[in-house]
Amino acid sequence: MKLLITIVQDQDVPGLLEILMENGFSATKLASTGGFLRVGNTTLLIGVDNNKVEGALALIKKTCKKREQNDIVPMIPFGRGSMIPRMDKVTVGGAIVFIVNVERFEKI
Amino acid sequence: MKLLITIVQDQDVPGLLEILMENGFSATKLASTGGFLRVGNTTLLIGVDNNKVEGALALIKKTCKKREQNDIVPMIPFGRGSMIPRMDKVTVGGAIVFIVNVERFEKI
Amino acid sequence: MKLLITIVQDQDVPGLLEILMENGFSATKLASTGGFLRVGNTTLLIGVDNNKVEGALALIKKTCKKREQNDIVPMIPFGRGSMIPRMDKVTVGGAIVFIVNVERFEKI
Ligand SMILES: Nc1ncnc2c1ncn2[C@@H]1O[C@@H]2COP(=O)(O)O[C@H]3[C@@H](O)[C@H](n4cnc5c(N)ncnc54)O[C@@H]3COP(=O)(O)O[C@H]2[C@H]1O
Ligand SMILES: Nc1ncnc2c1ncn2[C@@H]1O[C@@H]2COP(=O)(O)O[C@H]3[C@@H](O)[C@H](n4cnc5c(N)ncnc54)O[C@@H]3COP(=O)(O)O[C@H]2[C@H]1O
Ligand SMILES: Nc1ncnc2c1ncn2[C@@H]1O[C@@H]2COP(=O)(O)O[C@H]3[C@@H](O)[C@H](n4cnc5c(N)ncnc54)O[C@@H]3COP(=O)(O)O[C@H]2[C@H]1O
Repeated sequence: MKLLITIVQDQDVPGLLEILMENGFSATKLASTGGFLRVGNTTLLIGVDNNKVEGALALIKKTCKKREQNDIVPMIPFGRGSMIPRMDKVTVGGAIVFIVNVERFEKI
Repeated sequence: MKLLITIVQDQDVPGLLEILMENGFSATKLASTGGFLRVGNTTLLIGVDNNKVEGALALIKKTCKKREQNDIVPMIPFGRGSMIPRMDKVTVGGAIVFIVNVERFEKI
Repeated sequence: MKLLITIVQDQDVPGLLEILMENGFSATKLASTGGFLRVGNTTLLIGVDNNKVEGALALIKKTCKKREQNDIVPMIPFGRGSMIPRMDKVTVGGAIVFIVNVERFEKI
């Protein structure tokens, strides 16, 4: 089994969960925040059988869109130690997926 | 060391944390939501020494009960794309445990 | 790639995120709670290239301080089953870091 630790934008979550459930996957949702833009996003834990990883990734690709955020980027280093806020276009990915091996799965 | 990523029902959390702490385990609690029933649950991170995995699992088994939720199940596919809500008994497990290897543990 | 699942005290989070971002790291923040003291803390997911693990750990060491919490410790076993609260000094670490291998990383 593999655990897909998947970080997506909030607006893609309803569509992604629906298509995952329809296809027999299971998932757990955790509210999270991006370290750079400090904007809320969502971390999904998706445990899948080894032979289903590609299927799950395909569903994630189908529903999660890249977007440009015209945000005030808070974290631009301006000389060691001080940060200046400035308007900037930051592309936020469709999804970030860390695939981790599950040595053992227990359903108690 | 192993990390037990453990998903349990909210009502089992106080009892589970108490018995884990009493037995010298440590844990971190994250609020989460089930992808299927969309009901709040709890994700625990429990880092344990390799020789303590069985002990931790035994405590989880002791405190986490299977329950039937008479929920309106929101996610029953009814032909591609549309979902019909219907009353259904869904069994929600005692606990779901993903056991992941920790290559290195640092206490800073 | 490695995923650093890092548990830190809330007051160290702004400084740690700033120094991580300034050094080109990325991170995702999850609100969490300690299992023993039941006090809010923060769990950071920090995915880093294999050759950057030491660099990330050094930044964590630099910003996360050990503190003594003069808390009422809720979890002292007093004979099997009952817990008595008592005032106690509990040292809460700078940071707890679980380093987990990422088999595959996808940016969709
Ligand atoms: N230190 C830095 N300097 C300059 N630009 C930076 C940066 N860190 C992030 N960015 C940019 O800002 C976008 C939003 O990052 P944020 O941290 O808010 O939100 C992130 C974060 O929550 C998570 N994430 C991405 N990579 C990660 C990693 N290696 N570890 C943990 N979380 C990660 O996924 C979200 C979307 O990431 P994505 O890469 O699509 O999009 C990122 C990236 O384009
Ligand atoms: N492989 C996995 N990866 C990540 N998280 C996982 C997981 N398997 C289970 N979980 C988590 O554990 C909770 C309880 O799952 P359980 O299998 O006991 O109980 C489940 C199961 O009996 C059923 N179920 C879940 N997904 C389903 C689906 N796609 N189709 C039909 N029934 C489903 O509904 C109950 C509640 O599911 P819900 O999603 O609300 O809540 C789930 C979810 O948060
Ligand atoms: N193996 C592990 N798996 C998952 N999460 C872990 C972990 N080890 C530590 N943590 C997380 O890191 C926080 C700080 O732990 P630390 O060991 O520095 O500081 C700890 C430790 O000094 C002490 N402590 C924790 N569990 C104990 C227990 N069962 N008996 C006695 N003292 C305990 O109380 C402090 C605060 O603990 P708290 O649980 O509130 O908060 C913990 C917990 O959220």
